[in-house]
Amino acid sequence: DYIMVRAEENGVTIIGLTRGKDTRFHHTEKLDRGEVMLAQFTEHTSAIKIRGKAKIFTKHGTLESGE
Amino acid sequence: DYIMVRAEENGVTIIGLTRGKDTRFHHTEKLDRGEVMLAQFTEHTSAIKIRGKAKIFTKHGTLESGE
Amino acid sequence: DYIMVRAEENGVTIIGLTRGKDTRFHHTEKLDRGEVMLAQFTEHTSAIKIRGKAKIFTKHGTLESGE
Amino acid sequence: DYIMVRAEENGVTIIGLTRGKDTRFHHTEKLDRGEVMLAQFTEHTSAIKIRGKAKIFTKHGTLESGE
Amino acid sequence: DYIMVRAEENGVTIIGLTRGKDTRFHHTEKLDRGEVMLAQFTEHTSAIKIRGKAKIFTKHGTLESGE
Amino acid sequence: DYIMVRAEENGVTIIGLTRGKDTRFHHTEKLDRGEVMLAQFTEHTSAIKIRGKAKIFTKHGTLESGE
Amino acid sequence: DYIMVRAEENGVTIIGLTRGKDTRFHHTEKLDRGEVMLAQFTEHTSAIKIRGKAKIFTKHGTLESGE
Amino acid sequence: DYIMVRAEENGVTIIGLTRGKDTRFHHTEKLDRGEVMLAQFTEHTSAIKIRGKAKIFTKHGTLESGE
Amino acid sequence: DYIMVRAEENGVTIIGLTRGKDTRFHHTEKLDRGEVMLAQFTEHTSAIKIRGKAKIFTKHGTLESGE
Amino acid sequence: DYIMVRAEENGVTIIGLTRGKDTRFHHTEKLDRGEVMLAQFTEHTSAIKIRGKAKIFTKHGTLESGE
Amino acid sequence: DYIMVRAEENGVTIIGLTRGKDTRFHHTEKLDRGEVMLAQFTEHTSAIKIRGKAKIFTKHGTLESGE
Ligand SMILES: N[C@@H](Cc1c[nH]c2ccccc12)C(=O)O
Ligand SMILES: N[C@@H](Cc1c[nH]c2ccccc12)C(=O)O
Ligand SMILES: N[C@@H](Cc1c[nH]c2ccccc12)C(=O)O
Ligand SMILES: N[C@@H](Cc1c[nH]c2ccccc12)C(=O)O
Ligand SMILES: N[C@@H](Cc1c[nH]c2ccccc12)C(=O)O
Ligand SMILES: N[C@@H](Cc1c[nH]c2ccccc12)C(=O)O
Ligand SMILES: N[C@@H](Cc1c[nH]c2ccccc12)C(=O)O
Ligand SMILES: N[C@@H](Cc1c[nH]c2ccccc12)C(=O)O
Ligand SMILES: N[C@@H](Cc1c[nH]c2ccccc12)C(=O)O
Ligand SMILES: N[C@@H](Cc1c[nH]c2ccccc12)C(=O)O
Ligand SMILES: N[C@@H](Cc1c[nH]c2ccccc12)C(=O)O
Repeated sequence: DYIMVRAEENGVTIIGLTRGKDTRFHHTEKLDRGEVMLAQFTEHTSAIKIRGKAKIFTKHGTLESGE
Repeated sequence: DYIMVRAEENGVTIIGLTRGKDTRFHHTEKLDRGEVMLAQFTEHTSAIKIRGKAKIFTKHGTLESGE
Repeated sequence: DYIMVRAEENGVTIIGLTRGKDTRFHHTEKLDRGEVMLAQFTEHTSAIKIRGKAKIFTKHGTLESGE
Repeated sequence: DYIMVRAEENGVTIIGLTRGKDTRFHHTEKLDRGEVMLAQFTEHTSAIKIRGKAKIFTKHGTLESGE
Repeated sequence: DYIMVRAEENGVTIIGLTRGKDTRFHHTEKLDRGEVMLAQFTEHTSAIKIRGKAKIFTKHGTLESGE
Repeated sequence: DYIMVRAEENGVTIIGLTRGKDTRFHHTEKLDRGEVMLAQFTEHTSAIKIRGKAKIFTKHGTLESGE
Repeated sequence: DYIMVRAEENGVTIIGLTRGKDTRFHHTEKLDRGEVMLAQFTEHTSAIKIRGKAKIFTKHGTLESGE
Repeated sequence: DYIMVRAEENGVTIIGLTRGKDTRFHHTEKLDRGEVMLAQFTEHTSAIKIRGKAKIFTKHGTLESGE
Repeated sequence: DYIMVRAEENGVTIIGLTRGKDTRFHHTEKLDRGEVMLAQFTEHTSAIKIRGKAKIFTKHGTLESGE
Repeated sequence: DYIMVRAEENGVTIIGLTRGKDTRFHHTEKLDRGEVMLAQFTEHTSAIKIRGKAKIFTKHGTLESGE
Repeated sequence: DYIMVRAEENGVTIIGLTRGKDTRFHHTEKLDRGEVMLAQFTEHTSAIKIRGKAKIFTKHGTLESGE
């Protein structure tokens, strides 16, 4: 499983949360407007958080984040 | 399997419940309005509880939580 | 496999029944109106019982419980 | 595989029949009107019997039991 | 794989035939009108015979047994 | 994989042919009009022969046997 | 994988060809008009030949053999 | 995976090519008009060649061979 | 996975390229007009090249090669 | 899983991010206008970042990156 | 997984990029106009680059490369 995110503004952040007993941020990737990131769920990432205005494409449909 | 949640107001909480004989809260993630979280069912999370006004995207369809 | 339940009134209960030779209640989760719970079938839960007015989303369709 | 049953009257019973050489009742769950039960086929349950007026949701379609 | 049977009259019988070199009846379950039985193919049951008036739901469609 | 057969006349026979180097009849099940049999392909049955007037439901469609 | 064949005339033959380095006939099953045979590909059968007028149902569609 | 071939003229040939480093003909099956052959890809057959006028049914569609 | 190729002219060639670190031609099969070849990807073939006028059927659709 | 990218301008970059505890760039592939790259998620690549104007084809749909 | 490429002009190149920590070109296959190549992702190839005017068929749709 992977998701695809396109930043609709500068400074969008895609945050990986750790898999396991403990849940904390292990990586934050910054995207500028127009940049695209594709990210999998992995052995180290079992949750992903997205801040800022972005378009998110997943198997459950497409969604806009941000105010 | 993962779900996607977009907070429609500040202070939405996504709660992970433990897998196993015992069922208790192991993590609470707070989302502000517009923030999006994608979360898997995992070795440690076999149930998820959502409080506050949010849009929830799953393989069984899309749903609004909250009053 | 998981199901999704949204409470349509306060005091909805989602009950996990034990897997194995013996069938008894191992956990009861209370939901208030608007709260949503997503719950898997697991090594410890092979049946789920729902009391009170709620909307239930499953792979076999959507259903309203309660009077 | 799991099925979903909503009782349409009080006193609906969902009976688990044992898996193996021998076929007998190992558990009877009583449902009151409006209550919903989701139940898997398991290591101990290879057949399920339903008595009383209920709506049954399965991968083969939806069905009403009872007179 | 499982099938679902609703008895349309009293005295419907669902017969499990043994898996293996030998084919004989290992269990007969009687259903009264309106009762429903869901039954899997199992380690001990590789064929099922149905007598009397019943509605049978399977992955190959729905069928009425009986005269 | 299983098939479903409803006898449309008395004396319909469902014959199991042996799996392996040798192909011979290992079991013949007689059905009377209206009776239904569901039968899997198994470790001992790799071909099935049907004689008499019957309706046969399979994943490749539905078919009438007999003159 | 299995196929289903209904003989449309007497004397239809379904021939099993051996799996392995060598390809020869290991079994010939004769069908009379109206008789139906369902046959799997197996450890011993990797090709099947059909002679005479018959209707053949497979996952790739339905076909009439014979002149 | 298997394919189905119906000869539309006499003398149609279905040729099995060997699996492995070396590619050569290991078997040629002759079909007369109206005869049908179903053939799998196997441990010994990783390519199949068809000469003469025939109808070929595969998961990628149906095709006529021959001039 | 396999593909199906029908030659639309004489002298069509289907070339198998080796799997592994090294990529070279391990087999060239010539087809005359109307001849059909079905070929799998295998332990020894991880790419296939087609020269000349042919119709190619794959899971991604059908295509004509050649000028 | 793989994605397909076609550069719509010169200097499009496709960046592979490392799988594991640590997330950093392990490879940057430059594409000129009209060039196409198909790239898998792999043992070493669990996220991909795309900069510049490009068309991106994935199982979740097609998307244009860039301003 | 494999892709299919038809060259729409002479000198189209299909380049295999190595799987693993290191990403470099391990093979370049030249196609002339009308030639078709089908290529898998493999143990040695985890990315493919295409230069020149070609039609590319994948599970994510069809695409034209080149200016
Ligand atoms: N560490 C948690 C992260 C997580 C996944 N899904 C969740 C849902 C709710 C809260 C936390 C989570 C886990 O692997 O299980
Ligand atoms: N600890 C429980 C959590 C749970 C999952 N599904 C449930 C349904 C009802 C109640 C509790 C649960 C388990 O892993 O099984
Ligand atoms: N303990 C039972 C619970 C159960 C599952 N499905 C059922 C159906 C009917 C009755 C009980 C059950 C089991 O694991 O098998
Ligand atoms: N004990 C039986 C129960 C059963 C399953 N399917 C059936 C069909 C008919 C009669 C009995 C059954 C078994 O596990 O096989
Ligand atoms: N004992 C047989 C029962 C059976 C299954 N499918 C059949 C078809 C025809 C006759 C008998 C059967 C077996 O396991 O194989
Ligand atoms: N004994 C044979 C039975 C069989 C299966 N499919 C067939 C097709 C044709 C002839 C015989 C068969 C086998 O297991 O292979
Ligand atoms: N003995 C051959 C039979 C066969 C299967 N598919 C074929 C196609 C063509 C010729 C022969 C065959 C094999 O197992 O491979
Ligand atoms: N011996 C070859 C046969 C083959 C399969 N697919 C092909 C494509 C082209 C040329 C030869 C082949 C192999 O097993 O790989
Ligand atoms: N030997 C190469 C052949 C190959 C497969 N796909 C390719 C794509 C491009 C270039 C070469 C290839 C390999 O097995 O990986
Ligand atoms: N190293 C990370 C890369 C990654 C994958 N998905 C992510 C989502 C968010 C942030 C980082 C990532 C991992 O393998 O898990
Ligand atoms: N060597 C890299 C090649 C690669 C695959 N997908 C990529 C995406 C971006 C950059 C490089 C790659 C790997 O196997 O992972």
